[in-house]
Amino acid sequence: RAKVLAIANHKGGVGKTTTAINLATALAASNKKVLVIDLDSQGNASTGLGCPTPKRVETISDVLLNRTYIQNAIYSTEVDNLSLIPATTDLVNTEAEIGSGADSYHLLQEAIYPLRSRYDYIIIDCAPSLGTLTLNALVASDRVMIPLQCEFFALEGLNHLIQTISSVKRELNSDLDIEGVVLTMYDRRNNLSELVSQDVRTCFGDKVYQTVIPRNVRLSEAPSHGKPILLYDIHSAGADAYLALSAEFLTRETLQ
Amino acid sequence: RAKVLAIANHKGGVGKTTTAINLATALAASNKKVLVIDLDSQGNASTGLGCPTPKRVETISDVLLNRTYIQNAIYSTEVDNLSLIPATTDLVNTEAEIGSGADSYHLLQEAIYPLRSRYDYIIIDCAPSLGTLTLNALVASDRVMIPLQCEFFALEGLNHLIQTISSVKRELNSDLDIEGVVLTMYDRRNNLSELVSQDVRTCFGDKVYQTVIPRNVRLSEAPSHGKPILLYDIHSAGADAYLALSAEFLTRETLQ
Ligand SMILES: Nc1ncnc2c1ncn2[C@@H]1O[C@H](COP(=O)(O)OP(=O)(O)OP(=O)(O)O)[C@@H](O)[C@H]1O
Ligand SMILES: Nc1ncnc2c1ncn2[C@@H]1O[C@H](COP(=O)(O)OP(=O)(O)OP(=O)(O)O)[C@@H](O)[C@H]1O
Ligand SMILES: [Mg+2]
Ligand SMILES: [Mg+2]
Repeated sequence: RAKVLAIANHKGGVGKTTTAINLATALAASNKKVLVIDLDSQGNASTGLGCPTPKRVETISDVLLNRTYIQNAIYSTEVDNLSLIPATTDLVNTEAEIGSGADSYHLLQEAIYPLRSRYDYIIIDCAPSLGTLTLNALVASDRVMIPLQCEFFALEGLNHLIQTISSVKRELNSDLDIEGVVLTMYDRRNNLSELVSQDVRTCFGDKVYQTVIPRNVRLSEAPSHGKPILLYDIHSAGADAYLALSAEFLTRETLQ
Repeated sequence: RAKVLAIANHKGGVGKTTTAINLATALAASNKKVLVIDLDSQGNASTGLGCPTPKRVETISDVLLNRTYIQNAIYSTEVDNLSLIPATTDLVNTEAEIGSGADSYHLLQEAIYPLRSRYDYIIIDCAPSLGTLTLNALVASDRVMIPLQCEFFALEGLNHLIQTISSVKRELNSDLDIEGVVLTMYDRRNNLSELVSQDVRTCFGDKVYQTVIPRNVRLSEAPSHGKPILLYDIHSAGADAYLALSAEFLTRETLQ
């Protein structure tokens, strides 16, 4: 049965998509069967995994609005063991259509149920928001991984995110827990990164991965070639970091 | 009559809040009367202008839900000529409450109407989304300033943003236009910044400001002290850039 992992943080630009794409690829490279679900109308995870807009025929919008079976929306990426359910800008209208009533939060959970036996991991890339789509992701997930940029504004929003996760756990999905916090865009040259990192480790202890993702330009170049970092530049610091994160993630799995 | 300017881009982490805070401060330093409206539940603009959470008694949520007169929600910052209407995490619920029907998009426009004679500029910091709150900002605004991070993913979403602005202009606010595109977090050391910058200037021509905001760590340190860059470190490259942006913005004003 697949483990469903939401990559979430309503602070924008903290590395959610970069983590979803590259962790998923590293897990696939360790022979795990992985599905990435793009739940952001920007469609960055779809682009970064080499699925251009014209190829996004059936998308997560169609699945959520019951216009297609989820199997029909699965796109095979160029990475072995890695599939994708793409997103388009339609998702903005889909979220408005779903609304925010009590029965709008289980749609994704119900939709992915038939797929749970076919994968080892289902990874959901969330938009920078705590709206209906992200709540759907949290209800559908077993765990949440929180990418945290080593910046002050990113730290400020963390409490609100933790509270939202707790209330989803209390009211909608009692299985939900935090898988871990991964520090991203760490810059050795700048003091702020170290201050934020120490702060987070004090508050969250072991929940914070030992692996820290450094700021590495190759990570931001890779998406323009539609490739995850492991295919774009396996020798980069970014690739090393996501391979290490995947190894640490799997080690924790076996310990749990 | 105040000019109302939305700082918008649904891509996360591109420098919306940093631009709202520091452009507003630079305009206030040129003796313009300026109001910043924080329309993001993260409340980063409120924090960055020195309004801590306990001081956010009446907020933009109260204004939008008609729980208070807008005059009561105005907070005086430590910068002369600069006031703020703060935001809290309540805004997540406010957005859900407002919903997305035809009559939900004019609430902010109506609320700020009585203030337009008291300020030269009203600057709205938007959340990384194209949902109801950002649509309210676009309906209430005369112009939109688009901060654009010099990264591939940021470029990818630009079309969708432009389309949204055009449909708001067509259906809800015929005065709306793009004020300009400002390139942010430009890093001379990395090729990608220059590629993105050339791409954007080819597509948008004069709409792109000559002023480019460089990546500068002092800009990301300032908010942890609750100060705009002009108060935190007037001699930094970040302060220079926002002073230059303000000057270029005002020059364009007089030319229009
Ligand atoms: N470790 C890193 N080093 C350098 N650049 C990075 C790194 N991680 C991400 N980036 C770049 O920073 C930008 C933001 O990252 P990304 O888009 O993954 O964040 P996000 O949280 O998914 O953003 P959004 O909130 O818009 O969904 C992107 O342009 C990405 O390529
Ligand atoms: N020119 C710059 N140089 C260095 N850091 C910057 C610069 N501009 C912004 N930052 C930092 O980058 C992060 C993202 O910027 P900011 O929060 O202003 O973006 P945003 O678009 O408002 O994000 P969100 O989408 O979450 O609202 C912040 O931590 C900020 O301090
Ligand atoms: Mg993303
Ligand atoms: Mg912001």
